[in-house]
Amino acid sequence: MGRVISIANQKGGVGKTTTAVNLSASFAMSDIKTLLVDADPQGNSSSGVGYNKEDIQKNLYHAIIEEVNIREVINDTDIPHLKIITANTDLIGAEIELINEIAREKKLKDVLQEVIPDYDYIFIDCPPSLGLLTVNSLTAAHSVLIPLQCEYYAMEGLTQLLKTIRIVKENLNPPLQIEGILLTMYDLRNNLSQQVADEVRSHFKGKVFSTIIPRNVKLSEAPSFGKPCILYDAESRGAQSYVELAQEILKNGKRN
Amino acid sequence: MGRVISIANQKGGVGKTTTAVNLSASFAMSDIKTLLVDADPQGNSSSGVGYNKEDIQKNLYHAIIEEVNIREVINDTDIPHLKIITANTDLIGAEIELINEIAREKKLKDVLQEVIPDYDYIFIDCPPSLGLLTVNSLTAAHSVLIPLQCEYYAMEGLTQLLKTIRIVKENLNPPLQIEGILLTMYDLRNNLSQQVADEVRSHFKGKVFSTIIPRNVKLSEAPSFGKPCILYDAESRGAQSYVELAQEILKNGKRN
Ligand SMILES: Nc1ncnc2c1ncn2[C@@H]1O[C@H](COP(=O)(O)OP(=O)(O)OP(=O)(O)O)[C@@H](O)[C@H]1O
Ligand SMILES: Nc1ncnc2c1ncn2[C@@H]1O[C@H](COP(=O)(O)OP(=O)(O)OP(=O)(O)O)[C@@H](O)[C@H]1O
Ligand SMILES: [Mg+2]
Ligand SMILES: [Mg+2]
Repeated sequence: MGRVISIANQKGGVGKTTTAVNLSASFAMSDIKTLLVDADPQGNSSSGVGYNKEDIQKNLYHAIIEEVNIREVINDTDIPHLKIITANTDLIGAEIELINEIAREKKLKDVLQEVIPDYDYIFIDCPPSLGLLTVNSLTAAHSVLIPLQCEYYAMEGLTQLLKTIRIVKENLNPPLQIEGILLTMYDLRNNLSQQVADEVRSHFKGKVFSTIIPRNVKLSEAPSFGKPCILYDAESRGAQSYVELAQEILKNGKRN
Repeated sequence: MGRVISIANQKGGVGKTTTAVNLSASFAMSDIKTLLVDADPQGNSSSGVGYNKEDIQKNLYHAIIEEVNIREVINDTDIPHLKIITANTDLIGAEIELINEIAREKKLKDVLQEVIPDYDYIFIDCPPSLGLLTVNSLTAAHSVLIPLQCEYYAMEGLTQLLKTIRIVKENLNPPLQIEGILLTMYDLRNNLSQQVADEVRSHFKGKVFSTIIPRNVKLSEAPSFGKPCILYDAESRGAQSYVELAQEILKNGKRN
């Protein structure tokens, strides 16, 4: 039965898309059936696996607003066990159109129900906001993975995010858990990364992944080739750190 | 007569707040009367000049929704000629409450009118979205400054942003100009920065500032002390690049 993990943080540029693309690719490369859902109108996860804006026909917007069958919006990627539901700027319309709908927070959950049994893991990439698309993603998820850039401003936003997660858990999705807080863009060269890491580990004991994602240029080069880093440069520290994270999540999954 | 410049880009983490705080500080340090408006519910510009979430009383939310007089929400900073209108998560409510208001896109413009003559420059820090807060900021502005991180995903979002700017210009704010595209977090160590810079300069001839903001750790350390970088480490390349940008904007202003 597929485990749905939402990748969320309203702070911008913390590595949500980079985590969604590379973590789902790492799972799929170990023959685990994986679905990546791009719920961000920027469509970066879609281009991160090779779908340019012009190539995208039916996407998440059509499944949640125009009630096109979810199976019609699932596409292949370069990796056999990785499928994607793409997004583009059509999705901006979804937030507006959902505003006055009944049970507007459950639209994504309802739509995904049918295909959850087809996958082992489903990852949802969220936009940098706590609006309806992110709330839909948190309502559809079993757990939420929080990428946290090792910088001061990113730490500031954590309290607000955890508050929103608690509200969703209490009102919309009681089983929602925190999969973990992931330290990203960790830079060995500066003290700030270490300070943030120490502070987050002491505040959120037990919730921080032991895997840390280093700042690694290969991770930022790969998207320009439309490939997850494991296909672009599998030996790089960037690609390897996401393989390590996949193993850690699988191990934690066995414990639950 | 104050020139209002909106700092906008829906892509997250590209340096909007870092530019808003450090550019406005650079103007104020040269005795130019400057107002920084934090229009992002994350409130990063506010903490970037020393206002923590708990310290914030009346803020932008109160001026645009509760019709508190704008002068009551203007605060001092460590720099004499720099004032700030702060923000916190109250502002999340503003986007929802404005949805059904008449002339909802002009609220910020109407509110700022009274104080524009008191300042030479007014900078507005936007959230990472193209929602009502950003549209309000673009409607209130004479021009828009677009921070662009030298990375692939950031380049992807530029077309959508320019489209939104054109729609605002045609329907809400005809005199709106582009102040310029600012290349940020430029990293001499990797080719990606150079590739992005070359591509942007060839696509948007004449619109890209000659000043480039380098990746510089002092810029990311300064916010944890609640200080603009010019007060934290004035000699750093980070602080100096924003002083250079201020001079370039002033020079361009004389030409217009
Ligand atoms: N570990 C890393 N090392 C180097 N670069 C990285 C790393 N993680 C992400 N990046 C780069 O940093 C930028 C921001 O990352 P990304 O776009 O994944 O963040 P995001 O949280 O999805 O942003 P948004 O808030 O806009 O959705 C991208 O250009 C990406 O390529
Ligand atoms: N030139 C730079 N060199 C080093 N670090 C930088 C630079 N510019 C910004 N940063 C850091 O990168 C992170 C993202 O920058 P910032 O928060 O200013 O972007 P933003 O566009 O305002 O983000 P958001 O989309 O969340 O509002 C911050 O932690 C900031 O301190
Ligand atoms: Mg993203
Ligand atoms: Mg910001």
